Amino acid sequence: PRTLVKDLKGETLILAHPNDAINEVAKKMVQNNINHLPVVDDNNKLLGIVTSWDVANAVARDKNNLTDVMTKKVIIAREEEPVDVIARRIDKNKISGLPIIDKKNQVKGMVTAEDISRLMGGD
Amino acid sequence: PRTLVKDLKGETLILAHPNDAINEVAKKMVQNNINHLPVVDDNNKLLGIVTSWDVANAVARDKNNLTDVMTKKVIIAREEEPVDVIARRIDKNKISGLPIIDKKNQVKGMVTAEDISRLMGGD
Ligand SMILES: C[S@@+](CC[C@H](N)C(=O)[O-])C[C@H]1O[C@@H](n2cnc3c(N)ncnc32)[C@H](O)[C@@H]1O
Ligand SMILES: C[S@@+](CC[C@H](N)C(=O)[O-])C[C@H]1O[C@@H](n2cnc3c(N)ncnc32)[C@H](O)[C@@H]1O
Repeated sequence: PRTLVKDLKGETLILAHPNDAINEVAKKMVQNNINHLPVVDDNNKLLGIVTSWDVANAVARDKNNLTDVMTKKVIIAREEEPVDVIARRIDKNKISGLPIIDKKNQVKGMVTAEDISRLMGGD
Repeated sequence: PRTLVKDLKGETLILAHPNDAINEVAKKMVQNNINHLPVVDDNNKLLGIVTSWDVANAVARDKNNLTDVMTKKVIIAREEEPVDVIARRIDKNKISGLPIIDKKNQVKGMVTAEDISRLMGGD
């Protein structure tokens, strides 16, 4: 049977909020060894995504507000989608991670190119 | 036949040098839409690697020198290695990209989790 997104979903979910300072977002990435943070509102609804690439962009262009560097038009994944569909979505959009959301647009997790690459390594 | 690293290797090779400023490194990542830069000496020999995660680390810890944030003990790939071996190396070391080096320790390219994830998407 095909591997689904929900089979890959990790335990931890680290989030950012629109008023977070960029150095706070950077600290969350460093403390959790991750590169992708969904940006959510107070009800855990998806507002955007910020990655370590966006932090590099903030440094390169001397930007200070998270809302200036985060991406608001987010490419997402759903738990029941097969992994090969997500691998093509990653390739087509030249991204490396997708927030997993439910029917109410609430964030459930994150799936990354690293998670999918792991499948190529076999058991 | 098994897919090899050389079958995945991209055309462009963007490099960093140990005296580059962190904001210069960030600019190279942004201009080329990439997250990983091998750090090389004047003879193109590998000295380290710097990623957008390291730029986030520089922001989080207020570091200003590339040599303070780059990783010097680099996990590498070689052109003749099969891709499933690299996928396991990525997983084991919790990294997302490996410089491709030749017998003289010169950098030939970069292979990332995104490149390997693309294979899961099929043709
Ligand atoms: C185009 S990628 C280029 C570098 C590399 N491919 C990567 O994903 O980090 C960097 C940009 O993609 C955006 N991005 C990353 N994941 C995304 C997603 N799931 N939906 C929309 N944009 C995303 C980031 O916010 C960032 O501005
Ligand atoms: C441990 S990873 C954690 C985040 C995520 N897995 C990633 O790869 O970006 C981040 C650190 O790994 C280091 N790193 C990335 N690629 C590497 C490689 N091929 N060899 C050694 N260290 C590497 C970076 O320099 C950075 O300090």
